[in-house]
Amino acid sequence: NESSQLSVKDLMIPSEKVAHVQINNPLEHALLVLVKTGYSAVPVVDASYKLEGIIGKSIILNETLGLERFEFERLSEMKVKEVMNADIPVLSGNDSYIEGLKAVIDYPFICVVDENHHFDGILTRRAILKQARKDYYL
Amino acid sequence: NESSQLSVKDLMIPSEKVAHVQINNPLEHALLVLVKTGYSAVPVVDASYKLEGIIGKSIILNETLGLERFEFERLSEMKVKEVMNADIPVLSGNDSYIEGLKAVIDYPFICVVDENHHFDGILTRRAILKQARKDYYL
Ligand SMILES: Nc1ncnc2c1ncn2[C@@H]1O[C@@H]2COP(=O)(O)O[C@H]3[C@@H](O)[C@H](n4cnc5c(N)ncnc54)O[C@@H]3COP(=O)(O)O[C@H]2[C@H]1O
Ligand SMILES: Nc1ncnc2c1ncn2[C@@H]1O[C@@H]2COP(=O)(O)O[C@H]3[C@@H](O)[C@H](n4cnc5c(N)ncnc54)O[C@@H]3COP(=O)(O)O[C@H]2[C@H]1O
Repeated sequence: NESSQLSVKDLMIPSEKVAHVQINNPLEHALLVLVKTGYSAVPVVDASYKLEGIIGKSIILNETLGLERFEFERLSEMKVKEVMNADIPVLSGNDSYIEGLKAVIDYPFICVVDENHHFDGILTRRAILKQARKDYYL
Repeated sequence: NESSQLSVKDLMIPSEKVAHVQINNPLEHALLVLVKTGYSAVPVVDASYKLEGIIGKSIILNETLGLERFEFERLSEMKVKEVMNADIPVLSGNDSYIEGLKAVIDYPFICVVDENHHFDGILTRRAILKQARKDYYL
């Protein structure tokens, strides 16, 4: 079928179109980027666009959960690199469509990197699902 | 293939396992449910478990976006029903797997309702992707 000819780079959103934050941004800035772009989570990069992890609204809000109330003031005290999820799976642009499908089973998106761990783009569940749908009409 | 035999009710998470909030909850309570369960967004029901909409961290945080800072105090002033997304697609348990696949292309999950619009469960992208993967190994 058509999908077996495709690789991750054919379906990914290229890095220039991916909202992201930097490791040293304060959490308040990261939250503002997330709320303004509307995304739940985005990649984290360093100054040379090497991929460092992922950060999202869930991670940031978890940091504000106090015993009696949300402690939102902590957002200006903490940095992205202190709380981001650095333990993330990655794909290469040359990986196959089916490798991409397997990877997004457990993650809404997967970061794509080159051999130097520089950020190339993201493979989203939506891109995989749109392609999978085509395979049911052959 | 195997998937064409399945319907949405075979793949959905049944309502008893779905975290949800009520239309009259204050936003602060809804946010606490979302942060504690870890989910980005959950269904909203009324007292008789009729489906009313969806609410998520994005919608709630949007309400706190002020001109100069996040206005988190608004969370105790507003209710779920004032901000939830009430314009959502739904599925029936009897809809086919392919109808489910099409529906989750644009939404991380789709609520499943019976003929009286009572909440039966949710169909998630993960459930569809796990099933789609099986079709590539025949
Ligand atoms: N501005 C928009 N326009 C149209 N539809 C929108 C949208 N924002 C979100 N959606 C829809 O909501 C889904 C979940 O978005 P979420 O932000 O939770 O989760 C997103 C977000 O965390 C990340 N993502 C997607 N596109 C991104 C981008 N350009 N930059 C940064 N992160 C992105 O990948 C996740 C999965 O994305 P996916 O497309 O599979 O799934 C998206 C898409 O179907
Ligand atoms: N406690 C957990 N254990 C293991 N993996 C977890 C998890 N929480 C989240 N995930 C993973 O993260 C994905 C996105 O979760 P999210 O909360 O943004 O987005 C979720 C959430 O908004 C909703 N959802 C899923 N299960 C739910 C439940 N039991 N109750 C309420 N809402 C649920 O459906 C969306 C899509 O779920 P999906 O399973 O496709 O995709 C999930 C799943 O792959």
